[in-house]
Amino acid sequence: MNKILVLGLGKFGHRLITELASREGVRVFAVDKNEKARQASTKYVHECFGANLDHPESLGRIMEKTGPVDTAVLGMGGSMNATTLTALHLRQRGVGRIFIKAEDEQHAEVLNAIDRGMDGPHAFRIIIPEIDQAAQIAGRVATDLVKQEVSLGDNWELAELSCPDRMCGKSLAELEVRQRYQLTIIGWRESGDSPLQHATADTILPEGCEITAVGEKKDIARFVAEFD
Amino acid sequence: MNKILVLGLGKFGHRLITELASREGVRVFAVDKNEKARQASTKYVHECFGANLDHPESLGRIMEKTGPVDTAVLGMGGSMNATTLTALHLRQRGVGRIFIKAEDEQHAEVLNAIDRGMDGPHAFRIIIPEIDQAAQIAGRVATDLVKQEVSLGDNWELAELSCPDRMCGKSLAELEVRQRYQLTIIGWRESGDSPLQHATADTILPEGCEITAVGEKKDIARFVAEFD
Ligand SMILES: Nc1ncnc2c1ncn2[C@@H]1O[C@H](COP(=O)(O)OP(=O)(O)OP(=O)(O)O)[C@@H](O)[C@H]1O
Ligand SMILES: Nc1ncnc2c1ncn2[C@@H]1O[C@H](COP(=O)(O)OP(=O)(O)OP(=O)(O)O)[C@@H](O)[C@H]1O
Repeated sequence: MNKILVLGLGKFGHRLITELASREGVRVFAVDKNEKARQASTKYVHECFGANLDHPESLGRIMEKTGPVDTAVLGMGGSMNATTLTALHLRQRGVGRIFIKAEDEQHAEVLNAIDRGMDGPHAFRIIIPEIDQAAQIAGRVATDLVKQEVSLGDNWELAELSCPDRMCGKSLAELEVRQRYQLTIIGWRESGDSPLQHATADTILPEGCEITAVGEKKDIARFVAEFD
Repeated sequence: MNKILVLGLGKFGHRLITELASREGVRVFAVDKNEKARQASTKYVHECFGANLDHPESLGRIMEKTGPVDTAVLGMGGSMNATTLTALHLRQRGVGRIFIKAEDEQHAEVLNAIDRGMDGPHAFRIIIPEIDQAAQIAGRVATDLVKQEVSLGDNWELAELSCPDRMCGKSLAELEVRQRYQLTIIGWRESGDSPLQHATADTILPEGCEITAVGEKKDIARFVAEFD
């Protein structure tokens, strides 16, 4: 059982607890200073506490009730101080994974310095929603050929692409995609809304379909540039 | 050449134009009412305009200089009105793809109604950064086993997972992953920071490695529940 403490129930925190409510093996506690935010969230969590985390002693009182937690998530916009201070205190109390919605890259820099300066493995996982989303959509904005682009570490990525007309009507074996483009087609779908299907050597790609390919970023970029 | 107009250069817009600067086949124009925001962005774009989009005639003046654009991106926080009105005007001018940073789900509802109510294919692509990010991290928050979880449409997903100890030391052929768990392991890496490698039938998974698997959401959830 993973005990999770979610602090701050704005758009970010509230959406997270609704997603967690459908997952197995978790027990979620939530905290917010605002009554209305708590009311909208109580039904999704094990217990919901009212507290203002600007006061340093609030966290201690909450954790007396929850006991030790494995994971914390900080989604309190507004004052960076309450977020930074609360993250520090959670880390000192031995919480192993702390997801933090940071305001911007400078805020993230301060948080990372705190995390690295303390003993034990890094606990902070920083999220800057506007910046993270902008980086994720760049592929789709740049060309209509790309429907989704997901980074898999530094070198690789997965891309969902409109299937180039030249590739339609032939089997994957005939197309020799891995030899010619260094990409692996792992799935395909009839159109944007239809379910993904396994791709095998004898799959014949129909007109207007989409393909899901995995490969190095440079190979996907070359493929897109060739067919765009 | 994909002509892209980015309106609003806050955290979202600015990060987007820096990402687009390294992509082929795009020409980017940017607009912001704030001088400092423009100065930080000029070197990444073809041309940068100063204008306040609260005044409806501003967009017309800008598009006289840019000519027709294929794609627009709206990243102006603050007033929802300027965003909604500008999105409507871009759509009326025939811009085919309009990415819009919306404030929340109600704002998205209004935007979608405008988009559906007009002739031609849907042009709006709505992004709500806080909500989209919260949904994406739910898998990682729920269990430490999951390093990344990406939805591939309604049924499928890709998940990067810590390799369960029981699976280490055996080859993928021996493990019969597809037969036993209905998942396809497409890649693996020594540890969280090392590069992804192709997975083949004779790959032997080392202790402490991570695997990248693709499959139906329910099969990934069952796999995670078994080894968590
Ligand atoms: N010091 C605090 N103590 C407790 N709750 C707090 C504190 N500061 C903010 N919150 C709560 O966190 C939630 C999110 O805060 P706020 O709305 O200011 O940020 P936001 O960045 O707009 O959040 P989101 O983007 O998730 O909507 C609110 O429900 C607010 O009541
Ligand atoms: N009516 C407008 N006309 C032109 N530029 C605008 C207008 N409204 C906002 N902007 C610009 O859009 C950018 C983003 O706006 P703002 O900072 O209010 O939103 P935000 O939600 O904080 O953005 P982000 O989250 O991307 O930082 C700012 O640089 C601002 O100058």
